[in-house]
Amino acid sequence: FTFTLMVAGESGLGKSTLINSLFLTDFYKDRKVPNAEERIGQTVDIIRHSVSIEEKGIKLRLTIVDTPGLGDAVNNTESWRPLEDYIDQQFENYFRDESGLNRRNIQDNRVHCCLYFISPFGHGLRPLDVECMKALHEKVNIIPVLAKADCLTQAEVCRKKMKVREEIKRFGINIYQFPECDSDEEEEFKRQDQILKESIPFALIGSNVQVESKGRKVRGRLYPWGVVEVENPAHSDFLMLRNMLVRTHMQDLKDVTREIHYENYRAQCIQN
Amino acid sequence: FTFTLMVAGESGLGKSTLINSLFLTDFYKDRKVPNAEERIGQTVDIIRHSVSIEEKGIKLRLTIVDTPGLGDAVNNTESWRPLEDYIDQQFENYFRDESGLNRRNIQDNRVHCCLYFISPFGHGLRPLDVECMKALHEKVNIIPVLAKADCLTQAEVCRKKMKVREEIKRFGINIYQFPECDSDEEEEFKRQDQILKESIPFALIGSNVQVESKGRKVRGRLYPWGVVEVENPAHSDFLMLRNMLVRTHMQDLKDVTREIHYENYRAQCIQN
Ligand SMILES: Nc1nc2c(ncn2[C@@H]2O[C@H](COP(=O)(O)OP(=O)(O)O)[C@@H](O)[C@H]2O)c(=O)[nH]1
Ligand SMILES: Nc1nc2c(ncn2[C@@H]2O[C@H](COP(=O)(O)OP(=O)(O)O)[C@@H](O)[C@H]2O)c(=O)[nH]1
Repeated sequence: FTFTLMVAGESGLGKSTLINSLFLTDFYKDRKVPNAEERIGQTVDIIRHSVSIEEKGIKLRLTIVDTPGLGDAVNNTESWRPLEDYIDQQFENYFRDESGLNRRNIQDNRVHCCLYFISPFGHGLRPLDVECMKALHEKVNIIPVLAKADCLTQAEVCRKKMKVREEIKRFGINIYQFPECDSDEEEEFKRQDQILKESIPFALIGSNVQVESKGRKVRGRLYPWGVVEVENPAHSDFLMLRNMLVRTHMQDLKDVTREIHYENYRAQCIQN
Repeated sequence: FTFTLMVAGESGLGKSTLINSLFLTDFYKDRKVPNAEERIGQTVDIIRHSVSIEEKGIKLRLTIVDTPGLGDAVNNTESWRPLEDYIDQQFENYFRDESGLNRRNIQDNRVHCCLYFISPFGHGLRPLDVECMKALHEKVNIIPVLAKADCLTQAEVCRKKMKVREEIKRFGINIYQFPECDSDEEEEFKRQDQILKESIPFALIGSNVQVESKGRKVRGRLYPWGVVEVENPAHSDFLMLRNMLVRTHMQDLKDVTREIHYENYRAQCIQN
């Protein structure tokens, strides 16, 4: 079982903290964060970390594709190019392997999903977010998420989600669509599915530390005015994302990558 | 009594909320926030709002110079140019008036202070922050502030302040220096002054709404996990900044503008 997840968004949005929280691992323990000096003139990197994790008895080879530097420079024109190229490169490799003699052991490094982190600050999407998502939406399943949602009151989270969804529609950005529920599914399942669709972009909070809340230890952030609990649905959509990504929708994300994004790429290759 | 305050930093950092909170007015009630579409290709604006306020019986004509669009585009190269030009333009006007016949009624529109908003997100200063502050530090008193500090735990606020101060030093950015305390000042006064110096960049939280906290109404932000109080020193440096700006250091900010920044400009004009 393999799954490749790309993580995109400006630095400091809590991406690595979130990935660590999602998979309860420390992908980034040897990470060195470049300072402003080093970031001046730096281009976007593509960094891959792989880890084997176990989910409900199933072994999963998880690869995280990190994109440090996106949106950090003074001039970010085309800074999403390395992300685009990386995705295409995996399609290219797969295409070649698929057309070769030994097709039994093809390594599938195609990017199955891209979590795009939206800053909780802007008044909606920023120009860079629009440009970046539009460059990637026909190549990978984009799931937009609202980073550091503990900076937003509940009313602001609501407003921001509506604003972002409305802008995604207006700019014609094709984000990953959750598959329709079969009409013979149970009502509860359909309701859960509807809630999922209406929660986009997921309001996320991540934490690498345990804090004390109401007598028990939880992953969270301790503020002078209260404790934010990462896994509390009243505080963030973290559990919703985790469930969707690792349990209920991982197979569909892989199917859509294979049957739609990859086939588009393959068709373009064959035509040229 | 006049005072001109420039406010700089990317959109969404709570600048207008903070200005409203600082002076208990609604400078921005007719404001229209551009969306991503309008911001694509938009250059930085300079917008001036003036209001008369009364502080402890003293009438003050306060002008806020807003800089929407800074850092919002995909390419922000030289996006601080309009700020630089605006400051120089006020020096230019004053220089001309000062050299003219009627010197009794010169209108002083020189910028006395620039509050530079640093995002609580980055890992310290961003390249744009460095470039922008370096372009302005010899023309105006820069006071760096940490925006939306309710996104940071106390430990993170501490770390970030140290990191920003260390980077300001390393990049040779000359921010506004609080004048030294006279050695014959009371100990308590000297101690307050020391705390002030060590609080830079001020960790700010702003709010346009009143919320209920411990039985009374306060300016703040209501989260599911607690209430952030803008004027609580344990939550933010808001009161410290307000005191410093409106009471204790306003005159010194004007003096330094007149005696150092303006004289530098004048010297350069005369030499050329
Ligand atoms: N307010 C808030 N801060 C967070 C959150 N997640 C991480 N952080 C903090 O944000 C800073 C940067 O996080 P990091 O994961 O390194 O961001 P990255 O550069 O996007 O990978 C760290 O100090 C984290 O503790 C969150 O959900 N909310
Ligand atoms: N978390 C947090 N949000 C804030 C703070 N101040 C303002 N906001 C919110 O941030 C959003 C943008 O604020 P605004 O003042 O318009 O930002 P500006 O674009 O920099 O002028 C609004 O939804 C505010 O309610 C703050 O101190 N902390």
